[in-house]
Amino acid sequence: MSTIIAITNQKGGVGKTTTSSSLLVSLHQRGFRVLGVDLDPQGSLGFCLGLDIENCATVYDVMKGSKNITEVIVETECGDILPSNILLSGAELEFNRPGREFLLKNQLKEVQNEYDFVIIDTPPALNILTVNAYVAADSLIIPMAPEILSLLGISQIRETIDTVRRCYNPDLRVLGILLNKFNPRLNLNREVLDLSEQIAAQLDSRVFNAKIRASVAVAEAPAHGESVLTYAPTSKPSLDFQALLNELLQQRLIS
Amino acid sequence: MSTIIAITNQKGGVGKTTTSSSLLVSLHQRGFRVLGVDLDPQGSLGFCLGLDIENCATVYDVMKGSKNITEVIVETECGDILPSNILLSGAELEFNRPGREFLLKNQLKEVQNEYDFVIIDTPPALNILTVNAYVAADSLIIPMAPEILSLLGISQIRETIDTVRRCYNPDLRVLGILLNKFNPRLNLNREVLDLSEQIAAQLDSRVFNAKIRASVAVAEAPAHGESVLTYAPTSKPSLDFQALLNELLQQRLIS
Ligand SMILES: Nc1ncnc2c1ncn2[C@@H]1O[C@H](COP(=O)(O)OP(=O)(O)OP(=O)(O)O)[C@@H](O)[C@H]1O
Ligand SMILES: Nc1ncnc2c1ncn2[C@@H]1O[C@H](COP(=O)(O)OP(=O)(O)OP(=O)(O)O)[C@@H](O)[C@H]1O
Ligand SMILES: [Mg+2]
Ligand SMILES: [Mg+2]
Repeated sequence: MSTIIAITNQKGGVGKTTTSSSLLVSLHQRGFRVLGVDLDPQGSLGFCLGLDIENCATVYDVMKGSKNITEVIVETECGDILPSNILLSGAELEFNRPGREFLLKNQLKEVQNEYDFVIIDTPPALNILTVNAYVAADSLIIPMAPEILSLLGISQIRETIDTVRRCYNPDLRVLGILLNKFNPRLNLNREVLDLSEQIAAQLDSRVFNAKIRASVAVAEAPAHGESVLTYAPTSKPSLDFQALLNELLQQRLIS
Repeated sequence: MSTIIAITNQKGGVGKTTTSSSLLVSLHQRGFRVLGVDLDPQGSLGFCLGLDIENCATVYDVMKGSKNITEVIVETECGDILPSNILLSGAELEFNRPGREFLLKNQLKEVQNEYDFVIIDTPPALNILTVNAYVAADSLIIPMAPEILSLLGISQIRETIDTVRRCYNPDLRVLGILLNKFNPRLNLNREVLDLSEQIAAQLDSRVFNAKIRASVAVAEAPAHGESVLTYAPTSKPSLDFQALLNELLQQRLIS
């Protein structure tokens, strides 16, 4: 019985893909069986883990029903990946029949017992792809940059969570808000941390104790087709992601 | 006869809104009449310039045809704004009839002669909203973070530009790629600069000489409802944006 976690924030560039790949790799390192699902038409999760996303079958084919999920999942050194590419940007228009919110959930049923964890990376939008992730997931992690514009988006996320809970997935919960590119010495960062804690309370959740600091290693890693955890294992973000996983496991936030 | 420029990159968080608000404010400071159009359902452009975006009529009402553009445009101290809010995220589904790509262009015709410049801020997506911006615009500016994932998105943008030129707007051109959060001392940044110059050539364009350096002032400014140019006029990004405008005007890239 796998735990399915969606990594979400419609604000761009806050670290959803970085968090998704780091969780996949760190869980895999500790012996868990993991599947990463990329729901962003930009395909960055697959790219960041070394896949050639231009020419492969993707989650678009699976959700459309033209390919079986088992044919499309790719095995990598850091776990299995269900990649995406730009064709998925047609989803909003093409997936328009009743039940369109359940396409991913239904397809995942076929394989989810083979994994301990499924991590879903989502696009910077509150659209049918994000809704599919929320409907399929047990829980959400919300990465955030410690900046004002990042806070702005969280109330919109809350409405989407409420709608999904009311209509499709009453058990969906928020594991926590993860501050990324965090610099504890900056006033703005500390102020946004305070406001995030208030917002987390409104979501019945928390801000994780682990905060991911900034390092150019995160930006360099994709060029090598690697997660920062294998590219620069002793860098601050790598240590912080390992601390996040400790927190998730020890507090039984995930099991 | 106004010059209409769309600020675009489907990668999240690269600085589209920061660039849009900085161009609006710097043009306004120099006496030009400016209109900012926010096409991102997150409404950050309006928010960053001090508007209350929750309770106002927006570009969604205008594109839907239920309000006239002149009723919705808001005058501010830094020029006029046509704001957006979360209702615009329904656009992909709701704007589905023939001519859906021309909704913004047609509405702008009514007011564009009152402005020297119209700056359109776009969402992190290649969807009907971005296509509306490309169809309405004379030219594009592409902000980019000096990171690998930023480069990945540019080839997808190129395909959208080609499609729009072929089908709807043959005169659309790319003014240039703008590197944001640029640190000339980092190897990665210099490597990405080289690659960006190659990509710019493929777009028949250039990387701007002006590069926007990073400063926490940019992240602080929205909390005060101001652009960084008025919040911190001597900060590095403010000086860099003024240099960008000099470059655009002196090289007659815009007039
Ligand atoms: N802790 C960090 N330190 C330094 N750079 C970071 C860090 N986290 C993310 N980045 C960089 O910021 C950029 C955005 O990160 P990422 O792609 O993970 O965000 P995202 O939320 O998935 O973006 P999108 O909304 O476009 O999907 C990337 O280029 C990444 O390399
Ligand atoms: N030069 C800079 N220095 C420091 N911070 C910056 C700089 N440019 C942008 N930022 C910060 O990065 C974040 C993203 O910037 P911005 O919102 O302008 O990007 P965007 O491309 O419009 O994002 P989205 O894709 O979500 O619309 C903001 O919180 C902003 O404050
Ligand atoms: Mg991403
Ligand atoms: Mg923006």
